[in-house]
Amino acid sequence: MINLDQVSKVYDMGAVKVRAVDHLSLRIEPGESVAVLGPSGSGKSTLMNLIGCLDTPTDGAYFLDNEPVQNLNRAQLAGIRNKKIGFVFQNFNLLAYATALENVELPMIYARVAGSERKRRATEILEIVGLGARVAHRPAELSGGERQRVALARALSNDPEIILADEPTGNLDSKSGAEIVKLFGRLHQEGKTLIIVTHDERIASNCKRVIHLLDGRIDSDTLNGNS
Amino acid sequence: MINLDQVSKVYDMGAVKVRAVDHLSLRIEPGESVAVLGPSGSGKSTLMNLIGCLDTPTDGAYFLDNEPVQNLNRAQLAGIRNKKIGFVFQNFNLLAYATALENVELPMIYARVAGSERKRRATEILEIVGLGARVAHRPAELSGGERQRVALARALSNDPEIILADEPTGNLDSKSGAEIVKLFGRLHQEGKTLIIVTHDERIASNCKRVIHLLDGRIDSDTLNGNS
Ligand SMILES: Nc1ncnc2c1ncn2[C@@H]1O[C@H](COP(=O)(O)OP(=O)(O)OP(=O)(O)O)[C@@H](O)[C@H]1O
Ligand SMILES: Nc1ncnc2c1ncn2[C@@H]1O[C@H](COP(=O)(O)OP(=O)(O)OP(=O)(O)O)[C@@H](O)[C@H]1O
Ligand SMILES: [Mg+2]
Ligand SMILES: [Mg+2]
Repeated sequence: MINLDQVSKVYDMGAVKVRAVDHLSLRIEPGESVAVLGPSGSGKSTLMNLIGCLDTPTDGAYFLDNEPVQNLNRAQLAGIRNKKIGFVFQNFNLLAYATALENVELPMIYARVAGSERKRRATEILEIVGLGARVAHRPAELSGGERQRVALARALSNDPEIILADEPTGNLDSKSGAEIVKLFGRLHQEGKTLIIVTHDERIASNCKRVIHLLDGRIDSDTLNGNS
Repeated sequence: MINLDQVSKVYDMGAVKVRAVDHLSLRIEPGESVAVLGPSGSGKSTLMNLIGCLDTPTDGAYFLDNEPVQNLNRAQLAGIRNKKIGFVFQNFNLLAYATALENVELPMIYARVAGSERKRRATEILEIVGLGARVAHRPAELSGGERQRVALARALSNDPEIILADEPTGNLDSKSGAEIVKLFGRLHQEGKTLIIVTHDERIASNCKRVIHLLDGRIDSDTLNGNS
């Protein structure tokens, strides 16, 4: 359960302050599928970084499964992230010197999964996202959409309860994108909590709840009529 | 005028070779607006890098304005790129330590434009793409879609004849994306040659010609009925 209470994030640039998230309150229950939409610069990635425990709010409180997150130290936050949360970054954030397979194995290394099981599972997930023939490529040897799918595969490698995906299909053609929409559908049926930032109508229409951000605040939060 | 004759690009990875562009021939006249579509991994970015003189083909010939490109050395290629071609990279390729303004000024520095004119023009282009309030931000202090628009502004800074844009709207919401579609329309009216890789229907439907790539080859090349 995700519970944000009057959370703000202010970037202090000296001469100017940017209030990227502005006194935002939000509650997401386990197993919900939520699309987050909004103009470029409206605070979506900043909000995702707060929910994903990658950044701490300037103000306000954040409870994850009833535990106040801001009282945790960096090591505890990393432990929670590694166990509970899979994060697909908008800029992929892959290790440049590691292959696709090694990138997907990384969260499992932190979780002390044995080598052979890691390789088996990483290969399986890369095949699910359509990259079975690219497991030995490093990021520079992959296309944009292929890197994006490696980032998604890595987020799923520890089978997390909560999946935060920041624009997971921006670089994908309609067929590859449709495969990812299907994958999210399966994850939702398995009871995962999905929070997906997207500009892609197909993703938004397959989520049960749609939140629109505007200037760091929630502009609308509605249940999806057509899903 | 862009004239590719039986061009191939093969990535030799030792154990396996990836033929990303496969004996492709393509002719684009000055002032055309061309959308390039195709599945993730079909060779679009590789093709753009060849057209943009950022990479040389493994095989085949490339004539740009009737000049054979492969006989040019790196310095000559860089000169042609800086003068004739504006390139919007799929991964933006911004200088991390420079502000948005300095990133847009960079091509003008190579072209020896005077400082005050550079700053005036860079500010103007950033305002056109909606980033007037973010000129002093460095890439890490910008959202994904804002970085994407800085990359587009930089590609336009030397007023190039040919604009190659690799997925210029993947990170933009519908309103910001519509602004970019309008901008491309204006550039087309000014007589620029536009080649845009996209998965975005709005961009594709506003181009006069639509090319579909599949496995490194041209699968279809049609004039757009509805533009
Ligand atoms: N340096 C490289 N070494 C080996 N293979 C590469 C290299 N760069 C690209 N490839 C492979 O070549 C193929 C074409 O890549 P390219 O980036 O041109 O595709 P794309 O059509 O732009 O895809 P996307 O829509 O996902 O951006 C891909 O399958 C990719 O894995
Ligand atoms: N480190 C930072 N320092 C200063 N300003 C920042 C920083 N990071 C983000 N911003 C600003 O905060 C605002 C919100 O950024 P954020 O990345 O959350 O937007 P977004 O909704 O994800 O946009 P997009 O759809 O373009 O990815 C933006 O206007 C951006 O310029
Ligand atoms: Mg973002
Ligand atoms: Mg590409």
